[in-house]
Amino acid sequence: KISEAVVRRLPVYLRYLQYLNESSIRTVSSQEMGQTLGINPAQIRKDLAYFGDFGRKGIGYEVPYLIEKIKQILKLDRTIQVALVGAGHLGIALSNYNRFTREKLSIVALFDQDPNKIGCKIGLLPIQPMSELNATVSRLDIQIGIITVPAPEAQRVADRLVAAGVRGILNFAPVKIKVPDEISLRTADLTTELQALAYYID
Amino acid sequence: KISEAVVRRLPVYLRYLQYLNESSIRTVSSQEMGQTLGINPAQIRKDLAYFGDFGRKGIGYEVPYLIEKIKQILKLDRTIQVALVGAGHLGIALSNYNRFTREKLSIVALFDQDPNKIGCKIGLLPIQPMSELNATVSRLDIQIGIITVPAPEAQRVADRLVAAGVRGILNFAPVKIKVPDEISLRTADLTTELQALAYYID
Ligand SMILES: NC(=O)c1ccc[n+]([C@@H]2O[C@H](COP(=O)([O-])OP(=O)(O)OC[C@H]3O[C@@H](n4cnc5c(N)ncnc54)[C@H](O)[C@@H]3O)[C@@H](O)[C@H]2O)c1
Ligand SMILES: NC(=O)c1ccc[n+]([C@@H]2O[C@H](COP(=O)([O-])OP(=O)(O)OC[C@H]3O[C@@H](n4cnc5c(N)ncnc54)[C@H](O)[C@@H]3O)[C@@H](O)[C@H]2O)c1
Repeated sequence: KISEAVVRRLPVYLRYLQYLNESSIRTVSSQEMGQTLGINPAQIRKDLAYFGDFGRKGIGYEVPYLIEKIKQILKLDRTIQVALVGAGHLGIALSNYNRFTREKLSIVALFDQDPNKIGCKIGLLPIQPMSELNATVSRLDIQIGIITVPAPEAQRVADRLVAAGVRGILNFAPVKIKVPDEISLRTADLTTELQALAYYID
Repeated sequence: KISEAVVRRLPVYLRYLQYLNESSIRTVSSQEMGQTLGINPAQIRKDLAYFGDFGRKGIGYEVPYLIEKIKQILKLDRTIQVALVGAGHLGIALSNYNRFTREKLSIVALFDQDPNKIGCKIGLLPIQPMSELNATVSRLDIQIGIITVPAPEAQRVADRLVAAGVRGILNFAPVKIKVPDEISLRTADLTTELQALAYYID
C-alpha cells in the first residue's frame, strides 16, 4: 500500500490533469505541474514513477494516460457506492453535487432520523429511516458512509455505519470519532481552506 | 511571503495541535506529528524553523505556543470578515458551521438573488439582496467572499465580489473562475476527500 501522503496528492494531480484535458492540453511536464500545484517537481516525478510512469524526456507526461492510471489506482475506474446519513443542509448539498457522480463516487442512499424528512425525495433519492440502513448497505454494496449530522450524533451514527458494513467513513461533523482499525476514516474540514486563504489576502 | 506548499500545511498542523490541546497534551515531537499527519518529520521541522521555532531536544514542541504562533501567521489572531453569496443548501450549512467562528473567520453577511429567500434569517444573519453587496462589504470591512451558487453563476458572482472590494475568494462551484492577479483565489472541492478515502477501502 502506498503512503498516506502520496494518496493525498493523487486526487490533487487528478483534478489538475482533468482541467488540462478539458482545455485540450494533452502533455504536461513535472515543472508545470509543480509550479501550478505548489508541489516540488521532484516529488511529482517520484510519485508518478512509483506507478510506473516515468514521462518522456522533452515531452513530459501524457495527460489522458495519467488520468486513467490515477483513476485506476484510486479505484475510480469502477463506481463506489456511498451512503449519506444526515439529510440536512450539508447533506443535501453533497447529494446534489454532480461532480461526485462524474467521478464514479455515487451517493446511492440517504438516511435521516427526522420523521418530517423521511420519504421526501432529494433528486431521485428518497430519504430513508435509520432502520433501513443495514439492509440498504448490503443490498446496494455500499462501501463508504458520509456523516453530515450534528456533532453530538456523529459517533452514534459512525457506530451504526460500521455495524452496517461500510469500509470507510467521511466525517463532516467537527468532532473526533472512533472506528475500528480496519475501517478507513477521513475528516473533512472546510476551515483549512478558509484559513489558508486568510493568509494570502495581505 | 512563504510558499503555497507551506501555507497549505499550516492549517493541517493547527488542526492537529488543537486536537492535542483539547486532550490536554502540551508537547509533541516532529516524529509524532509526522506519523499522524503523514508528513515527513524533517519537513515539519523545516516549516516550523522557518517561523523561528526549533523545538527543544528531548522535549519537542510546546503545543499552546505553536498554536498561537501558527494562528498569528495565518492571521487568525484577528477576526477576518467573510461574505457568502448563494444562501442555498451548502451556503446555509457553511453559515451555521460554528467552527469558522471559533477560528476567527466570521461569516458576517449572506447574499442571494432569490426574492423568496431575501429577508429570511439564517441564525442571526438576514439574507440580503445583491444590490446591497458593495455597501455591506465596505461597511463591514469584508475581506473574503465565499461563492456557493450554481456553476453557471459563479463567474458573474466572482466579478461582483471583486468589484465590491474583497481580497480573496473561496469558490465552491465546480468551475474554473477568473479573478485579477491581486485577488487570492481558492477552490474548495470535497471530491478529493472522497477519492482519497476510496483508495483506502480495500
Ligand atoms: N466539515 C465542514 O467543513 C463542515 C461544514 C459545514 C457543516 N459541517 C457539519 O456538518 C453537520 C451538518 O450540518 P448541517 O448544517 O447540514 O446541519 P443540519 O442540522 O441542517 O442537518 C443535520 C441533519 O442530521 C439529521 N440527524 C441528526 N441526528 C441524526 C441521527 N442520529 N441519525 C440520522 N440523522 C440525524 C437531522 O435530522 C438533520 O436533517 C454538522 O455537524 C456541521 O457542524 C461541517
Ligand atoms: N466544492 C464542493 O465540494 C461542493 C459540494 C457541494 C456543492 N457544491 C457546489 O456549491 C454550489 C451550491 O450548491 P447548493 O446545493 O447549495 O445549491 P442551491 O441551489 O441549494 O443554492 C444555490 C443558491 O444560489 C443562489 N443564486 C443563484 N444564482 C445567484 C446569483 N447570481 N447571485 C446570488 N445568488 C444566486 C440561489 O438562489 C440559491 O439560493 C453549487 O455550485 C454546487 O455544485 C460544491
